Amino acid sequence: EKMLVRGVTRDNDVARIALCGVEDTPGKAFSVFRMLAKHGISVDLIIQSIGNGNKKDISFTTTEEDLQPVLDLLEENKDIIKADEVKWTKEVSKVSIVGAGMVNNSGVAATMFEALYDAHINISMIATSEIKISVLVDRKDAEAAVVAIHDKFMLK
Amino acid sequence: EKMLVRGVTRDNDVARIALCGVEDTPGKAFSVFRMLAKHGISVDLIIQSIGNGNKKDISFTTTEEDLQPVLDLLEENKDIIKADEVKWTKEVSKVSIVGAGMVNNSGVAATMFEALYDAHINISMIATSEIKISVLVDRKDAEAAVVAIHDKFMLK
Ligand SMILES: C[C@@H](O)[C@H](N)C(=O)O
Ligand SMILES: C[C@@H](O)[C@H](N)C(=O)O
Repeated sequence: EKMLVRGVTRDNDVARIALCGVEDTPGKAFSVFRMLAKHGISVDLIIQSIGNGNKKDISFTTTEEDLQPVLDLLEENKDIIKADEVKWTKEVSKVSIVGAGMVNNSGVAATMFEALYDAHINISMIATSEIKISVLVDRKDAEAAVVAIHDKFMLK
Repeated sequence: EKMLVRGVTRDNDVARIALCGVEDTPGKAFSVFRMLAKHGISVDLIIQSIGNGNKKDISFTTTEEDLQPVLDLLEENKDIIKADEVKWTKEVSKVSIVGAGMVNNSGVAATMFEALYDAHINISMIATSEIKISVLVDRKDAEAAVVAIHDKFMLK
């Protein structure tokens, strides 16, 4: 079955912020992104997973330049957002595979993750759409990640 | 600033599986998706967020029909995958907004989340790409979610 993966991309200008322990009730996600939008902060990935108990973690990525402004805003607005903890890092890169025929193809994801495993690279976060699988890895591993995935899929 | 949101889509044929407490070391994500690929299981969203301690939660969605096969596979392979817990639900729908100019636009996300908040709909999960913001909501809220978002963005 043909894997229609077209390319691997890497973005080093990434900071990842996680709001840990946000109350899982309507309006919390809105409050976070309204705050960011109001201050002209662009976001790339937004990831919210299963969470724990009646709380969720909302993670998102910005440019490195926006990290400090975001942290300042979160501090100013902490009584609105009420996260238990804010975790953040700049030592992260986004590596993505882009394709057309990847729709619902767990084999493509498995192959991408195998490439990273073979290169001993840990996957910090994952987010997918039909045409793109993105992972966050440590910045120091980003170059090797691209090479490994490129070789695995035998991209020209 | 023009929000180039083109449409709202809804998918009711969704089951969500979460592998909670997977060891955060290289190869774990690979083992999960290799297992699924080997058995011809398609996945739509894959979401892995910040996790807790040295463990991560890996969530993914499949069709409702594939839920039981996936749970059976996870049970058979639990010594390989070693998640602390498997959580799952069928009572979930994926609602997405699709657009062209949404790249990095936190305002678009804020507006989508505002629509859901106004309709008192809780957002269970979030995953984004440049052209798509997807959320999981309770199945019972899916219809209302589409209407609310459609009206908010004044889509024709
Ligand atoms: C945690 C957050 O996503 C919340 N469930 C909301 O709907 O806004
Ligand atoms: C948790 C899982 O993603 C692990 N970090 C891996 O690289 O496979």
